[in-house]
Amino acid sequence: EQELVSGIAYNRDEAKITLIGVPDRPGIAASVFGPLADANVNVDMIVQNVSHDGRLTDMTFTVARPDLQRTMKTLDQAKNMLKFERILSDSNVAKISVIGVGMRSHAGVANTMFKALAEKGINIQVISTSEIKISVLIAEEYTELAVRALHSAYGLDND
Amino acid sequence: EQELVSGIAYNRDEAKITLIGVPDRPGIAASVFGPLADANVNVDMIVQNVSHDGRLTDMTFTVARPDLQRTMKTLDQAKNMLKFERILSDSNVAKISVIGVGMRSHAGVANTMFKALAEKGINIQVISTSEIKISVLIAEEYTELAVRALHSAYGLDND
Ligand SMILES: C[C@@H](O)[C@H](N)C(=O)O
Ligand SMILES: C[C@@H](O)[C@H](N)C(=O)O
Repeated sequence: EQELVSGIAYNRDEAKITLIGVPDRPGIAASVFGPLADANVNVDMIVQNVSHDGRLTDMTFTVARPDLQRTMKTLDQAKNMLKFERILSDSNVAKISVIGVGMRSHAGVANTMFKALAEKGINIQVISTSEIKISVLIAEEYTELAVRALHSAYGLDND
Repeated sequence: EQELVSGIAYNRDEAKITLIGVPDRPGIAASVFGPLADANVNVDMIVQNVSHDGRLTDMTFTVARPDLQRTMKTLDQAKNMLKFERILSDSNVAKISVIGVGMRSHAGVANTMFKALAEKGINIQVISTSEIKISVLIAEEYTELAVRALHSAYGLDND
């Protein structure tokens, strides 16, 4: 597993926005991203999970922290076309990523990451993965602790 | 935007598993992935969103369809160590990905994807992104329709 992971990256310049209670039916994701695209908002992560009841779910996305105000304003101006129960925003987050080739064996690599964060009492707010990366959002104050814990968990200390 | 997207990929060989109602506190993600790692389960996507109330959230992950039974059995055997309200599994899904460099402009690329799926009445069940890719899970029966709609939405028809 050590040979799978090549590095740990972090980004403290992000803010997360969550639309709570969006209807789970075709067209809703497009209704949110239309206004954002028109306003030229650069989005980084987009995370949505299944809805439990087939009716509502939540959508979270991250933008660069300097864009948070503008993004919230864009959503507010479009609110008559959007359907959601409430919007949460939080700029006290950091994105921490474990990077490596051959992440196919995710469960082992993921387990090491989640365990290392758990041992330091760091709560995982959001998880998103790709073939070469596992990214989580955590509270920004834990950034150094998380990065150091992950470096030693994957034996990257001697780099 | 056309020049940003280089291709559309799909995978109908996946199954999704959702743990509904896991506590949102440190150590819970590790408690789920420990048994999966021990059982050598290969996981592809891992998606978790913020919890609304700070108490519970859901975790979804995908495995290769042939691994679904084994994965469910692993979770069942570990259920005394796990905390969740219920488990959903569904092998009728397809992962559709829009691939391209410079996805930083996500909102525009994402909007085109979500709009093209919406116009065909295709519901987006899960969304997960990376720097080079936007992936969604949809009902498997819509795979060809989705891939064709996305090819024309990004002007890739002439490839
Ligand atoms: C929630 C949102 O993703 C919805 N399911 C859609 O397809 O647009
Ligand atoms: C839900 C789960 O991710 C939890 N927040 C943890 O840190 O493990």
